[in-house]
Parts: sequence; structure tokens; C-alpha cells
Amino acid sequence: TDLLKANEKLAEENKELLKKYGVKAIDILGSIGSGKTSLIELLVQKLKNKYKIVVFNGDLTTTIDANRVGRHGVEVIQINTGKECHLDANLVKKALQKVDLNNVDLLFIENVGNLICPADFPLGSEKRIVVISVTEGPYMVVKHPFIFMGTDVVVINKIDLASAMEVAVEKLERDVYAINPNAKVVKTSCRDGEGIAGVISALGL
Amino acid sequence: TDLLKANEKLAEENKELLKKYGVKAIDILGSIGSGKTSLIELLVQKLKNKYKIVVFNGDLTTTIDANRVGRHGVEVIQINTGKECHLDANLVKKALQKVDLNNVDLLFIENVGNLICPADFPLGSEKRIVVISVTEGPYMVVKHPFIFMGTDVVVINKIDLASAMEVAVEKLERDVYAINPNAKVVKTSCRDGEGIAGVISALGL
Ligand SMILES: Nc1nc2c(ncn2[C@@H]2O[C@H](COP(=O)(O)OP(=O)(O)OP(=O)(O)O)[C@@H](O)[C@H]2O)c(=O)[nH]1
Ligand SMILES: Nc1nc2c(ncn2[C@@H]2O[C@H](COP(=O)(O)OP(=O)(O)OP(=O)(O)O)[C@@H](O)[C@H]2O)c(=O)[nH]1
Ligand SMILES: [Mg+2]
Ligand SMILES: [Mg+2]
Repeated sequence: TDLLKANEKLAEENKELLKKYGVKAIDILGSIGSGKTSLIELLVQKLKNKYKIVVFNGDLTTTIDANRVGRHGVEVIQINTGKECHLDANLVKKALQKVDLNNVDLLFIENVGNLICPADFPLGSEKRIVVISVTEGPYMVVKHPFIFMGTDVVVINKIDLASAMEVAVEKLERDVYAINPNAKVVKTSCRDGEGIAGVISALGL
Repeated sequence: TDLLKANEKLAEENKELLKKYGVKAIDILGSIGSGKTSLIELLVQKLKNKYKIVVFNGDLTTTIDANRVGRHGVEVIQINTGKECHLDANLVKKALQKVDLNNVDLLFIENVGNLICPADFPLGSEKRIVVISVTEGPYMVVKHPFIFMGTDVVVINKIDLASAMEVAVEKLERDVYAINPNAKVVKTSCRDGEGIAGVISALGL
């Protein structure tokens, strides 16, 4: 549709701009409350001495996530989407204008919690990571194939609750590979910090 | 927008049709994997001797949820939305045409797992229930005000995991009342069957 085409064009422009300034941009998508912000908090703590990091956070409303990440001493821009269920390349383009790209190596963009709509709206990033949680149950991947098709890394989070949920993490992992054999799957507990090194390595950081 | 207006018109038509046949229709919305289907399974088990029940289930793909509910001996219609992140009144209208409404008292409509988009698309139901899970964290309500504004009942599910998550259920409850003082909040564990009587009573069933 025209809306998707227009977004793709802007996403390409964002991509060119980021490339020009040597900024590596990574999308973080995933279901509501799956642990996207918690993951970013851990990545920021581990990587801020190695890279100059900026974080964009997309939410309908509030600055809760931006505040959480900002506490770790990196620049964060909160993008409130109002009623829009996903970030789009235009919102990201505007946020990029607020940043001194000469001073950035790594950009994390947390999308709105939603396992469907963000799949169709590229933002211009180099890599995509999708975060799901074992607490959502065993059918999460097979029910939402499109978002897993277009991703580089899949994080299966909250594994500390896998036995309480009686969810077989390996089955979720196999479901991902069935849809996208090239995806890298990392199991994490952001609460315990488990698996974060695996995420960093999967992202090539 | 035209799309929303067209949907509202169809929703009104659905409402008229359901009223004509004396069918009570209830929307079940909520975040991905929050427990909507589990709740419907329990409601069906408790109420199928009192009401003639039909269930519609909306998902992008698969018949997993329809199969789960169907096992309890009620008629279920699976509506696959393809890429659409919410059910709409047109899809419900078509599903209603497959049902002998003379033989139905109660209709549950499970929407796609999404805390944003379904808020704007009424389906013609009499009541709305939103299901969230404590495993999504403490900010679920304040971050998605619109869906809570338009609902009659809010179910806070998976309370069996509240202490593992260190989430204060009472705070989530207060957040709901702050947005919608008329909403009825029921705390549940669909795993343990806890709170289901409260949901039935809140729905007036
Ligand atoms: N038990 C457990 N809880 C976790 C884990 N990771 C995150 N949480 C908790 O899960 C809740 C949601 O985490 P967030 O990081 O806010 O998730 P999110 O995906 O950013 O949420 P939204 O942006 O609102 O969609 C919070 O209460 C976290 O403390 C984990 O590995 N285990
Ligand atoms: N621990 C615990 N798990 C629950 C509870 N309720 C549901 N579950 C589990 O949570 C997972 C998701 O439940 P579903 O009923 O499929 O949730 P849903 O909202 O219908 O999911 P979608 O339709 O896919 O969005 C399943 O593994 C359920 O067994 C609960 O109260 N406690
Ligand atoms: Mg977040
Ligand atoms: Mg379901």
C-alpha cells in the first residue's frame, strides 16, 4: 500500500544517514512486557564503555522506559506514538534530527510492544531482534510468523519462569528455526542477567 | 477516519442482529498470551449447562485456540485475520452468518492478542473484558490507557506468578480505576481456576 511504500522510502533514507555517520542501529521488537527495556538496560550497562550509545524508545504514552534506560547514563529519546501501534521511519527520522550523529556508534530502537504491526514497518536499522517471553505460552512463535521471518536474532526471555509456566523452551526455539532457519536464538533471563553475553555475540557487538 | 466509521456502522448492525436473537455477546481482549483462551475455556466449562454458548476466536493464523475451546463441547469458529492486528465488525458479521442464532444464548469473541489496535474497532458486543497478565510487569495499564477506558471488566491474570515477578497486583488495580472508575477488576489465576466466579459475576452471567 502507499503507506508501506512511503515508509520503506523513509527507512532507506534513515539507513543511508546512519551509514554515512557509521552508526550501527538495532531494532528491538517484541510482545508487550516481554523484556525489551530490561534487555536494553543490560546491553547498555555492558556496552557503554565500548560504544557511544543512544537509545530511542517508542511507546503510546509515558516516559517510563526512557527513564529506566536513561538512568544508566546514556542519551535516550522517548518517542510517544499516541495511538499508533508501531514506530515508523518518519518518527525515527525526526528523532535522528535531535541527535549529534558524529558522537554515536550504536543506536538501539525499542519498538512499541506488539508482535504484529511493527513487522511491516522497517525503520532503517541494520539488524532486528525480537524478544518474546516464556510467560506468554508455547504458541507464541507459530501464531505470529511474519515478525519472526524478518528478524536476525530472537530472544526467548524470562526462562527463570519456564518451569513454573510448564513451557518447553526448546520447542519455542525449534518453532523459530522452522520459520526462519537463519535466525539466531538466545535464551535469557534479564532478571538474572543470564544469556546477555549470547545476545551481544549474536548481534556482533 | 472512513475505516473506523465504516466499522462502527457494521458493529451497530451486528449489535442489532444479536439483540434480535437475544444473544449476549462479550469481547475478550488483552495482551499476547495473557490468558484469554484459558479464561474462555474455564468460562465455557462453568457456563455451558446454563447457556448455549458459541465462541469466535481471532488470530493471524492457526486454529490452536479454536481447538482448545472446542474440546469442551461448544461450537467454535476460528477467524484468521492474515496480517490484521485486530478483529473487525465485518469479520464478525461473516462469522455470525455461519451460526444458527436461534440456538445461541451467549457468544464469546476472543480478539487477536494486542493491547492497542482492538480498542478502536468495536465488533457489536454488549460487554468488553480486557485480560492482562502480571508477568508483563507493573506498567501495563498506564502505558495503554485507551483499551482500559473502553472496557467493562479487567482481568489481572497469572496472579500465581505475582511474587516471582515482584509485581504489586493492587497497584495495577489502582491504575485501572484511575483511568476507568467504572471498570470491574477481577484478579485471577486461570491455571488454578482462582477468581473465575468473580469474572462470571462481573459479567452478569
Ligand atoms: N522473572 C523475570 N522477569 C523479567 C525478566 N525480564 C524482564 N522481567 C520483568 O518483566 C517486566 C516487563 O519488563 P520490561 O523490560 O518492561 O518489558 P518490555 O518488553 O520493555 O515492556 P513494554 O515496553 O511495556 O512492552 C518487568 O517487571 C521486568 O522486571 C526475566 O528474565 N525474568
Ligand atoms: N502460570 C499461569 N499460567 C497461565 C495462567 N493462565 C494462562 N496461563 C498460561 O499462559 C499461556 C498463554 O495462555 P493463553 O490462554 O493461550 O493466552 P491467550 O491470551 O489466549 O494468548 P493469545 O491468544 O495467543 O494471545 C499458556 O501457556 C497458559 O497455560 C495463569 O493464571 N497462571
Ligand atoms: Mg519497554
Ligand atoms: Mg488465545
